[in-house]
This record gives sequence, C-alpha cells and structure tokens, in this order.
Amino acid sequence: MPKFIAIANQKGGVGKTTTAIHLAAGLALEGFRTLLIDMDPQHNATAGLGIAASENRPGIYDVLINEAPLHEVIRKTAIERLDVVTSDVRLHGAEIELVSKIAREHVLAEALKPLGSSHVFLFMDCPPSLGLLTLNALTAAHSVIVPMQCEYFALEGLAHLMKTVKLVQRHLNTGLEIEGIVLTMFDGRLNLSKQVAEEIAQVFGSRVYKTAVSRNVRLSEAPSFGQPVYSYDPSSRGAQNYRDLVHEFLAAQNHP
Amino acid sequence: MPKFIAIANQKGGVGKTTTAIHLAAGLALEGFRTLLIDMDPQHNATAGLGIAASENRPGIYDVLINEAPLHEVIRKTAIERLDVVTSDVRLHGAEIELVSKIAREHVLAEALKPLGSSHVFLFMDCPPSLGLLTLNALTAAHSVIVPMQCEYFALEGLAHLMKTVKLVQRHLNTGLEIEGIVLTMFDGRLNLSKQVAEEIAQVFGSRVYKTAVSRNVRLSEAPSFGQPVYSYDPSSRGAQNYRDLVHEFLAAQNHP
Ligand SMILES: Nc1ncnc2c1ncn2[C@@H]1O[C@H](COP(=O)(O)OP(=O)(O)OP(=O)(O)O)[C@@H](O)[C@H]1O
Ligand SMILES: Nc1ncnc2c1ncn2[C@@H]1O[C@H](COP(=O)(O)OP(=O)(O)OP(=O)(O)O)[C@@H](O)[C@H]1O
Ligand SMILES: [Mg+2]
Ligand SMILES: [Mg+2]
Repeated sequence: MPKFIAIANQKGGVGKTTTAIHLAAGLALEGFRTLLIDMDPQHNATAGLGIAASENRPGIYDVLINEAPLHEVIRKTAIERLDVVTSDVRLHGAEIELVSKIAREHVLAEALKPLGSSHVFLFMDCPPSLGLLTLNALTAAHSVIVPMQCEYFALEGLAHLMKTVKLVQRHLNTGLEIEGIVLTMFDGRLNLSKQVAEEIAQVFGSRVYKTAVSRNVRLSEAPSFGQPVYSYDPSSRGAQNYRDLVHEFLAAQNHP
Repeated sequence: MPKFIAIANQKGGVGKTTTAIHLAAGLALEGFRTLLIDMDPQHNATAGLGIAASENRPGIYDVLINEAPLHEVIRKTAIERLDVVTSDVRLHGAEIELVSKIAREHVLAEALKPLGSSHVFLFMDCPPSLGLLTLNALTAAHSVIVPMQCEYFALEGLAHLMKTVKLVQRHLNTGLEIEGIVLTMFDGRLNLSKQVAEEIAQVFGSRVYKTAVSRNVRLSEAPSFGQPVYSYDPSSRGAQNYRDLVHEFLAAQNHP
C-alpha cells in the first residue's frame, strides 16, 4: 500500500497545487512510483502536468460519483514514474452530489482500498475549502501536508484547519497525522513573512519543514508550459527549494 | 434599494477580500453609505475590518440558515458610513445545510429584499468556490466584480467562472451583469503579468478596469492591524491603486 498524503489548506492561493505537483514529480524523479490525485474542480494539478482537462475522460469525479474503479482512471504523465488521476469541472457539482451518499466522507477511502503496491506515494491536491472533497481526502489520508503562505489571512485560517484535522482524527480517521507544514512564497526581506514564520514555528515547532519555498516567478511560469519547474528551469531557486523539500520529506519517512 | 455587487472568483488567493474591503471602505470614505457582507467562512473580510470573528454574535450564517432578519445582523465598523455583516466558522457548514432548502440559491436574495435605501452600495465577499454561498451572492447581485491575479492558474479558471455567470443569468438572475474585471497583484516587471493581462484585455476589452492593483506589501500588512490600507499607510501604492479603482468604479455608475 502506498502512503496517502493530503495537501490541504482552506485558504486560497497558498501554494497547495504547486506543492502537490513538485512533491509528486520530485519523488518520481528520485525513483519512487508516485500517484497524484487532483481533488480540485479547478483542475490546476491536471493542467500543471500538461494534461488538458476534459469532461469526456474519466477522472476522480467518476470514482467519487459513478463508482468507477480507480485503476480505470490512473493515467501516465510526461514524467516517468508519475501517474495522475485527473479532475475536471464536473467536480464542482460533487460537493452537493456527495451530501446524500451513505458514508459520504469515506467514498475516496473506499475507492483507494484496491490499490496494491504499484505506487510508493499517493498525493491528493485539495480545493480551497473544508467541504466534502477535502474531508474525503483527509479521511483517506495517512497524513496531511499544510502549505502555509506567510501572510496574515493565511495565519488566521490555520487554527480552524487544525480544529478540522482534530475532528477528522476523532470521527473519521483516527490514524491521520500531520506530516508537516511548509512555508510557501516566503520572502525573507519582508517583516510580515518573518513575523508569520516565527508565529508558526512557536506553535508547530519541529513539524515545520526547515525548507521554506521562496517566492520565485519561475514557479508561476512553469504551469503555463504544462511542466514542473524541474524541467522548465532546473537551476531556479524554486526548483532548488522543492528539491530540498523532497529530500527533507524523504528523510522523515525513514523515522516514522 | 442599494446596488448589490458580488466580488467573486473561485480561484483562491486572487485578492477578492482585499478588493471587497477596499472598494467598500473607499466608497464609505467618499461619502457613500456602504454595506459589506462577508460570505466566506474564513471570515477574512470581518477580520480585515478589525472585528474578531465570533460564533456567538449573529451574522450571515443566521440570515441564511436561521432566517434571522438582515437588520439584526448589520454592524457598524470603525469606518464612518461602512457597515458589515460578519461571517464566522459556522458558515463552513452552510454549503451542506443549504442543499436541502427550497429555492436554495435564492435565500440571500430573499433576505436582502427588506433592505431599504439606508445604503447606496452593498458588496458581498465570496469564498474561493462555486458552491451555494457564491451562487447565493450571484443570484442576489445586480453585478459582479472579478478580481483577477495575473497568473496562469487564475487565467485557467476565468472561462469556467464566466460559464457559471451565464448559467446564473439564464436560470437564477437574468439581471446579473459584469461590473468589471480588476487585475490584482500586478507586477509590470514580470512577463507573466503582462502576458496574462494582454490575454484578458483581448477577451474582456473595456470591461477590464484601467486601474490595475500592483503587488504591494502594505496591502498584506494592513489586515493584521484590522484596518484598510487607507489608514494603515495612506501614501502607499496600494492605497493609491484602490483609491483610483474606487473613482473608476464611481465614474461607471453614472453611465448605467
Ligand atoms: N513559491 C512561489 N513563488 C511564486 N509564485 C508561486 C509560488 N507558489 C505558487 N505560486 C503561484 O501562486 C499562485 C497560487 O499558487 P497555487 O495555485 O499553487 O495555490 P493553491 O493553494 O493551490 O490555490 P487554490 O487555493 O486556488 O487551490 C499560482 O499562480 C502559482 O503559480
Ligand atoms: N495587491 C496586493 N499586493 C500584495 N498582497 C496582496 C495584494 N492583494 C492581496 N494581497 C494579499 O494576498 C493574499 C490573498 O489575498 P486575499 O485574501 O484578498 O485573496 P482572496 O481571493 O480573498 O483569497 P481567498 O480565495 O482565500 O478568499 C492575502 O494575504 C492578501 O493580504
Ligand atoms: Mg490549487
Ligand atoms: Mg477572501
């Protein structure tokens, strides 16, 4: 069984998709078979890997709503050892369609059960909400990574996200752990960045990755070419930061 | 009756709340009685105006779910002529609770009907989704303002947002118009910013405000002091940009 990791934060635009793409692709480049599930109706992770969204190609919507088996929707990407389950606009309706399903928070966890050991890691990119799509990911996950922009509004939401994680641990998934918190779009020249980073370190201590991802325009340019920054601009600061994060993530796996 | 304007974009972190706060506060400072409704469970607009979120104080959740009359939840802010209807974490549950209500997309529109002419403008800050909270805002609105970050993922989502606006115009609110598109976090030094701005101008032409809001750290610092940038740092570029946007918005009102 792979390790299932949700990338979640209800605050919008904090780098969830960018982190999901670069952890998944980075691990694939390190030799680990990895699967990325795009749980966001915006299908940014799908597009960021160079795959045009399409309502006619089965994806995560079909797994959640039409009970399609997972193996039917796993697709290869341009990156060796990286597979993806795509999302599309139909997923916008899934939040409402899931409401009346039996055990509606467990639909994804059930669908992932048949997954054998074909992949070592499985990531889920979540939408900016705490609705049923994110709850499904947190219920299926072994752990959660929280990308955290060093800004005031993002800090405000962290307490509520942690409350939600505790509720999931108590009622839906007792095994859910916090894999780590990663600071994103960090700019060491700004007081705001440093202040927020200090506040997070005080509360979360060693659960904050030492690697902070700097603000780097290459990271926002890469998705328009449908590729991770590792191939778009391998010597960029963004590529280096995410490679470091991948190594830090891997080192933590050996000491569960 | 005030003019009802939704501030919406399902892409996260594009400046919806920052734009909602600064249009509403800017118009109040120009002498227009303005009401800002926080429709986002993250309650960032509430916090950005210096009001601590509280589940014990009635707010928009009570209007949508407990049928509280609007006049009971309108509160004054520190800014003269600016009132607010606050949000709180209970709103996270509202998406699901609204699903089974009769005419669930019209709940807010109905609640706003008794509003007399006490305010000239009413803004609604929407969450980063196209769920029932945003649909309620679009159904109640006379027009919608779309903050648009000049980045690739934000551009991807624009087509789907426009499709949703058309669906709302056809089935829920025939009078809904596009008030304008405002470029946010614009950085003229970046090719990406300029390229995305060009693509948007080609599609939306004169519906794009001439005022682009530059990336300016003062805008992200101000909410931690619970005030708009007009009082936090009046001479900042961010304050100037939003004052210009307010003037451009007002000029357009005289030519309906
Ligand atoms: N370190 C970075 N430096 C510069 N730009 C970045 C960085 N990380 C992400 N971006 C850009 O910032 C925007 C927001 O990032 P991203 O879309 O990954 O966030 P998200 O949390 O997934 O957003 P949403 O809440 O909408 O799902 C994107 O345009 C992305 O390309
Ligand atoms: N022009 C700007 N320059 C610099 N920072 C900005 C600017 N506009 C907004 N910000 C900051 O960027 C972050 C995202 O902005 P904001 O929260 O207003 O976006 P949003 O679309 O409301 O996000 P969400 O999708 O989570 O509701 C915030 O931390 C905000 O302070
Ligand atoms: Mg995303
Ligand atoms: Mg907001």
